[in-house]
Amino acid sequence: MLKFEEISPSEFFYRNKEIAGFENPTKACYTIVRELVENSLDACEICGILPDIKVVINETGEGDGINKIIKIKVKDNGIGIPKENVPYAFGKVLYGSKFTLRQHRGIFGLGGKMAILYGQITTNNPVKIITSTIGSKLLHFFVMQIDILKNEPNILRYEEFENKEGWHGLIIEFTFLGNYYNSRKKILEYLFQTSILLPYMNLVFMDNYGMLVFKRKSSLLPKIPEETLLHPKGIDLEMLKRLISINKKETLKCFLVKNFQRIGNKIAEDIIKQLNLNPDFPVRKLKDEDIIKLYNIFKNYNFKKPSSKSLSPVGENLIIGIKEIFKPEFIAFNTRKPSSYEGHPFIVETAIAYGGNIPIPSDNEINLFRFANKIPLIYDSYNDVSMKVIKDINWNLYKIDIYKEPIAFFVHICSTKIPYKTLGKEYIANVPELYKEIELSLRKNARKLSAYLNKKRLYEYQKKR
Amino acid sequence: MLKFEEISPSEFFYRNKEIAGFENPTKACYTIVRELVENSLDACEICGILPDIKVVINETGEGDGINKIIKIKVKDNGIGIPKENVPYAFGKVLYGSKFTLRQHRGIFGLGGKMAILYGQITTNNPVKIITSTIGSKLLHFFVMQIDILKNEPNILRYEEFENKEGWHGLIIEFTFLGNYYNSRKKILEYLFQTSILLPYMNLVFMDNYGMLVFKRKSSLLPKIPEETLLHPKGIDLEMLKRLISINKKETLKCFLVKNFQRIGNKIAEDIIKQLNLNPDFPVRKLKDEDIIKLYNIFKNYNFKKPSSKSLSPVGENLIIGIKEIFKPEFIAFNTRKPSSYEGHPFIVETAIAYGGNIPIPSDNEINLFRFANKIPLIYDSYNDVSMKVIKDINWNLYKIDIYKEPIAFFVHICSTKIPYKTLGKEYIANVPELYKEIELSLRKNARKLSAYLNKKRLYEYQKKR
Ligand SMILES: Nc1ncnc2c1ncn2[C@@H]1O[C@H](COP(=O)(O)OP(=O)(O)OP(=O)(O)O)[C@@H](O)[C@H]1O
Ligand SMILES: Nc1ncnc2c1ncn2[C@@H]1O[C@H](COP(=O)(O)OP(=O)(O)OP(=O)(O)O)[C@@H](O)[C@H]1O
Ligand SMILES: [Mg+2]
Ligand SMILES: [Mg+2]
Repeated sequence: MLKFEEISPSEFFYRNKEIAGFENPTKACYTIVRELVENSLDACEICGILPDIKVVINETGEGDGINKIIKIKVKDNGIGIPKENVPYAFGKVLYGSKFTLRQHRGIFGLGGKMAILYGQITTNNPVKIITSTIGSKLLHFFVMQIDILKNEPNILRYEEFENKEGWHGLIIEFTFLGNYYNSRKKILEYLFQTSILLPYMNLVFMDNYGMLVFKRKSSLLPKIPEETLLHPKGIDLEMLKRLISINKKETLKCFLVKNFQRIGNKIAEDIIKQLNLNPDFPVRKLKDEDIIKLYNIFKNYNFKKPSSKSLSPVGENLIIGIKEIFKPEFIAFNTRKPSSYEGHPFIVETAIAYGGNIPIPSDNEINLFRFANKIPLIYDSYNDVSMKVIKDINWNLYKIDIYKEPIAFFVHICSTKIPYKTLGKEYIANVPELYKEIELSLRKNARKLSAYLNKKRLYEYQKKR
Repeated sequence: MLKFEEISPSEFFYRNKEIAGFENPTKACYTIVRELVENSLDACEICGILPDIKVVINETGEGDGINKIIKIKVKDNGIGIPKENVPYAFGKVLYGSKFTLRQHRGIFGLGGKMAILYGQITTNNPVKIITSTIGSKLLHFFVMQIDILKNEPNILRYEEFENKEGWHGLIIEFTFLGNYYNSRKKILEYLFQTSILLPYMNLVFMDNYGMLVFKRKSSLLPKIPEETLLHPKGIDLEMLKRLISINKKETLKCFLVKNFQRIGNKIAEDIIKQLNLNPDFPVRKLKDEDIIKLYNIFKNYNFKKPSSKSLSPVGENLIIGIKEIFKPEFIAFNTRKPSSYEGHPFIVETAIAYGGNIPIPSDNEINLFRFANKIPLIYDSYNDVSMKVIKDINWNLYKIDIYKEPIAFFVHICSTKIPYKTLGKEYIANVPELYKEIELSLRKNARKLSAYLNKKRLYEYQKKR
């Protein structure tokens, strides 16, 4: 007799932690730092606060040889978490505040919990959280663990303190077993690239080797992304049926205008006409075949491109950063207009830089720097959609040998949903709509680089003569 | 005010289906076939039945240009599913019968549901299931969908029929929108490699192009893997605490002997002595510091290697298959003794073949064929742990140029838990214990190949003179 059972989400990710970026003690270190710093950055940007983040990593003497018990503490001046949400925010997997339709680094409701879970299963110590929301008179202090079988928080201690200094933000501290020595280089690379994209961030990093300050260079915060409606192109049937059942009392015209961006009165009426229905048709009476018709109309209708108000592209900061680090002799950059996939708006920005300090890539490698919602992607570039685009392009057309010349590629994608291929956010899946936008953007830059190199070669040829 | 919410596991995977192998309509086709065939193979092997599987893929005329509505039907003669479990087996994500400690292809309790979910969100049609267990007098027929928000089955229709022919097994049928044309090649490659590993399988494959039969070549079924206990080496603290709380009434000695393989009376007493405790010590009285001591003893104790009774290596069939397809002039093969990681036993088997029909790899590629629990891994070899091992080895030591000679590598890993890096089971994570075993196994084969090539070069050199 086979034993059928259901497991909780926390049990699932405990059993399969390699899936979430915890495949070995070196990678675990990196993933933990990444998850905590991204939570802090989201918490500051969501309410327009200039981020002040402190990361302290302390390798204690204990451990099992190569792996040591490491204490990590991350402090930020962000929006904090209200008292009643803290236990679930850090003790319930698939719980969070980022399931909304706007750009943020978090999307899964999992990252912070996985970091804490890994610490719990390797050291048995609880996590400490101190937080206060903006304007709150109280500081909330929690000591807690995750009940992994039940996916419930387990609060060991709670205390309140007077918030005398009017501080707001969050401090998280816990221990875990990891190989910090082997992961340090990639952690610093991650923080360094983050500081290039976010000149308005101030981050102090302390470990056993010393202190690094990624100093704030600008007080200019990008505008805060606003929550938006789905773009109708690419909506699947599940989402359509769900929106219909939520809006049972609406008329068809009202339903279309209120639930999707880029559908105004005229377009709604045009779509309704294609369905052979009336604007006042009660949406709950739509039959399955009408819904499928609507789904197909949405796929093929020529809607205006999505609005960018839910997005926050990286823009100029990327170019400033590239110039500062690589001092290239040439740089081509462009930002695509917003596009969408499965209803999610996205913007692709790419740059190709040439010369200066850019190294000629070593055997068959490509200098590709990838970013998603302002997160630098440091691992697994080979299978990333951007790498696929670069390898599929026939660079002979542009008379560029990408393996033998000092060329660097930069790709940033921002979206209300980044289609990561892995839960550790290592690389982006080969989604056709993204592929197409990255290709168009890179080819535009390739043409400019090609023109520059032609001019340069012509000039050098004439110089010789 | 930020909106905090919890989402269900089905909602989570619906939102992030790229994570589960559904990143585009071509890959979705492949993943769907893979998930259904693996479920059928597990269902036959679990009770020692020679698999008879039929896969029918029918591209209907409808769709949106490149992507067509596809009807898939898979029928097997396996163990079937009892009536009361069917709705959850196909309607509740993170539900299944494979959360046990033995080798099977399934591990997540997700695959079949994701396939059905993808069909549901792209075509809105329900799934049809017909099943009967061994010896059952009834056939059970379900028409159902998944309530994605709630992670609950939604049964639209149920009927019982008399099982006149005493059939047992399962038939699953549903429609989905996909790009079968572009995925067909990889699907056939997957089925072909599966038939090589499993000469006892009979699989009939029908699509719009015709019919293919992967004929049974042998009636010899490998022994059925038995459920086992965790191996103590590498057990984490969560598992240890959980086992202690389940076995509250036991004495310490009883607890150790009953819950872990390779701990007999003598070893238990030795471990208890290292803890400065007595064999009769009630295990529920263990303090946290004792548990951490036990955890550390488990890490460093020289336990006997795990038993292989929960595993089913591929053995001879791999060699027979390689010889049949590639007709190599030389082949080196070895099977490692069982090892373990995080308490899970695993066996690595590798082969290196040379010459015959093996092609010289094209620009910087490597002929690497990977298998995990007898599943051929067709995608994303670049980041797989086996590929990392091959690239890290200095092949000059063996005087082999793996990029310029007709060499093919074969790696099979079987375990009670395969540490996949992705939920689509595309490649295996870089887990140190696995890396080490793969390296030792490949080096052993490399030495044999090196000796053969030296002899061959010497012989050809002498022939010239
Ligand atoms: N430093 C922080 N300041 C304020 N809120 C935070 C902080 N860290 C976590 N949170 C809250 O806890 C929730 C859960 O965080 P967690 O990292 O587990 O998931 P997420 O960030 O929503 O998604 P992801 O898994 O993609 O990181 C967040 O949605 C956020 O509301
Ligand atoms: N063809 C089949 N015959 C018998 N039982 C089946 C069949 N297909 C599915 N099942 C049952 O349904 C359960 C759920 O299947 P599902 O594919 O969703 O998950 P899984 O196979 O357990 O794990 P994975 O996600 O790794 O595939 C299985 O555990 C098995 O008990
Ligand atoms: Mg997060
Ligand atoms: Mg399965």
